[in-house]
Amino acid sequence: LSSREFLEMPITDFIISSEKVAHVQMGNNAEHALLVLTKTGYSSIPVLDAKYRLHGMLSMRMITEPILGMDHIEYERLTDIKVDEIMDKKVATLNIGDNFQRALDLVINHAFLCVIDDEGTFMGIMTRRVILKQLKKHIYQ
Amino acid sequence: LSSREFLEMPITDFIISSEKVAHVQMGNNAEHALLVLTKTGYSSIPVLDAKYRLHGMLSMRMITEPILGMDHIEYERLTDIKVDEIMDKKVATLNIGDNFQRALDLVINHAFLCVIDDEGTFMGIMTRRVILKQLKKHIYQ
Ligand SMILES: Nc1ncnc2c1ncn2[C@@H]1O[C@@H]2COP(=O)(O)O[C@H]3[C@@H](O)[C@H](n4cnc5c(N)ncnc54)O[C@@H]3COP(=O)(O)O[C@H]2[C@H]1O
Ligand SMILES: Nc1ncnc2c1ncn2[C@@H]1O[C@@H]2COP(=O)(O)O[C@H]3[C@@H](O)[C@H](n4cnc5c(N)ncnc54)O[C@@H]3COP(=O)(O)O[C@H]2[C@H]1O
Repeated sequence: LSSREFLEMPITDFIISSEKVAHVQMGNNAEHALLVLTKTGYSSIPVLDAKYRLHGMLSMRMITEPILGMDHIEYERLTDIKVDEIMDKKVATLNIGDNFQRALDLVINHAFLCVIDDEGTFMGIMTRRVILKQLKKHIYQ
Repeated sequence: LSSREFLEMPITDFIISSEKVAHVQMGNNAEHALLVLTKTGYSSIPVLDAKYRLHGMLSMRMITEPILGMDHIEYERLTDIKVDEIMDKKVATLNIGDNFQRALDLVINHAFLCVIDDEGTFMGIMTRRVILKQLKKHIYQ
């Protein structure tokens, strides 16, 4: 493949589909989110609603930062905090119809990208790992 | 640059040098590490000793996982846990004399790589972001 053909590849074959993506739901509290992040081992995951629409992204640090009190960490407050109060609402996204070039441009600054369709439904994620594997394959050919 | 020349580039120009790398020290406790990770915003950082030798890697999840008790999270134990008890001792490393190809092979599975010299002194890190920027530049040329 030429570099141009490589960059014009559709992203569809490379997406990690939604059923394989760990996430939390709108309305969950921060302690539940801490459990999900700890058990799945991911540092940052999408926040979805019951209709699989994308609302934001949540990392461990967004959970610990609001509870760093003056002289001790206020862990007891975690059950009172909702994920939508602390999540990052600006999520780097791709449309399901985008090509590899668009994904490459965005992963420079984001470890993963959320993929949505024209209705705004969450379809899955594109990760740096998948993109790096393809780049390595292309450069070694 | 041909792909071969690109892959043979030394990594030295692309390293984030040690003084810019957030880390924790051997002997620190897990609560101190939680503060460092929260304040710097990084999800995973190196563990060094006073002589800047590399001992392991520590993430938020390695801090929260050991304290998930049967019915509540045992935050009070964090000051009793030392970083060397919970860190990942297998760290993906590069030698300061390695080339880009070696870095590319390793970042498929690691968000960052620790760079050490022949004495085992920590010199800095190579990140996926830096590698992706160079790959993008190479493919667009
Ligand atoms: N259980 C596991 N098995 C094998 N390797 C693992 C792993 N967990 C993490 N890694 C490795 O560590 C990298 C960084 O993971 P992190 O959780 O910080 O950052 C992840 C996480 O925030 C998110 N992510 C990846 N897969 C996910 C999934 N199935 N569900 C939710 N989020 C996911 O995308 C980011 C980038 O992922 P990427 O694969 O490029 O890069 C991953 C992968 O190379
Ligand atoms: N303060 C900040 N400003 C701008 N962008 C930020 C940022 N913090 C994180 N990011 C973005 O998020 C990516 C994942 O960061 P993470 O902390 O999970 O994963 C990081 C972290 O574990 C480690 N890392 C990067 N820079 C570090 C530093 N100066 N000190 C210690 N560890 C560092 O290397 C991993 C990959 O870093 P990479 O740059 O490829 O990828 C970073 C970068 O694109």
